[in-house]
Amino acid sequence: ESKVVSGVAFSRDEAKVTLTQVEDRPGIAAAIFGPLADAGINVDMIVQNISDEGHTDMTFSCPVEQVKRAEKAVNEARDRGEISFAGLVADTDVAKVSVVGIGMRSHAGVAAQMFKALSAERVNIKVITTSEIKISVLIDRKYLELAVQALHDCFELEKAG
Amino acid sequence: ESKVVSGVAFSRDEAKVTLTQVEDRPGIAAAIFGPLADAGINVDMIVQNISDEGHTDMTFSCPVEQVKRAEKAVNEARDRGEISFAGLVADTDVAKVSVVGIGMRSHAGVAAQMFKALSAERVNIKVITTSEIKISVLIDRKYLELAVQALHDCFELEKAG
Ligand SMILES: C[C@@H](O)[C@H](N)C(=O)O
Ligand SMILES: C[C@@H](O)[C@H](N)C(=O)O
Repeated sequence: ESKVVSGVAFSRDEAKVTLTQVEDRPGIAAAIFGPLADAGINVDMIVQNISDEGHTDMTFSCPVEQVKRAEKAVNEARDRGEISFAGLVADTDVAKVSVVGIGMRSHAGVAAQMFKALSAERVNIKVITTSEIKISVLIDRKYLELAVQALHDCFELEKAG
Repeated sequence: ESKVVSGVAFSRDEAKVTLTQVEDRPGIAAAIFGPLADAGINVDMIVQNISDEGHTDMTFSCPVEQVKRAEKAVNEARDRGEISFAGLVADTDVAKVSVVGIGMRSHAGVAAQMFKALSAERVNIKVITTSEIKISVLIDRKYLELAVQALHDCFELEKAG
């Protein structure tokens, strides 16, 4: 029910970076995020879905202004032979929108409502990541205002801004 | 630093279900999670990475005992023509392990440490999803004890159990 959801959060200047087709074996995630940490990248979301034929994609989000530095750190790790990937896809036109709640344990219902509200506005969901208290998606930045309003309406929240 | 991490959480009887190659267009996520909510599935993690040629994989985790019911709900949605997917992959041999912290905003450092600790034990990371306060991974259940111990050691935490 909408009481479960306490707010909508968003981050306008988000970017996502994806290393496509990294090897799905122990040590690879560490070999990607070690250099990113050393480079001072403020990683927010980290998303890895299941692998296919021993490879998977690794996506992370960070502030738009850190993308170049993040790509450099990842490319240098590859140049040192620490990781390999098919491609490095940076997208600086996304925004992050999240629905925040308490005890969203049975949150298929909240997730379904959130996704339905976005689809009603034809906003495409590009990446999804969740925790018990937060369902976050990345969408095209141009839809941010529309998405935030739709979610406030859906969950009957007062818009703060 | 390890003060940022306050604990290690885990869920032993987790399962993951992946719908491979769903269409990446508005309405699909809602069409998957609506039926799951109606079927009373306790969805915990939801993971969607970027799409490739208009398709992407959708993964969610739920209790092992709900997998059959979840698969049924998803198959029925497909039979009604509401969604399409290439395959439905259920994995009942995973466990969820999370590192919990406050203000892990610059959490590339914490993530790197977590991933390094798991790789040192040769534990493969199958799925990753994050929020500011939690980095969660799915691993093979047989490594759960090992993973939890490794993370407690890495972050210098007292083991509760
Ligand atoms: C892909 C990456 O997560 C790999 N499975 C690892 O364990 O590091
Ligand atoms: C794949 C799914 O998330 C789709 N992009 C949607 O918006 O519903």
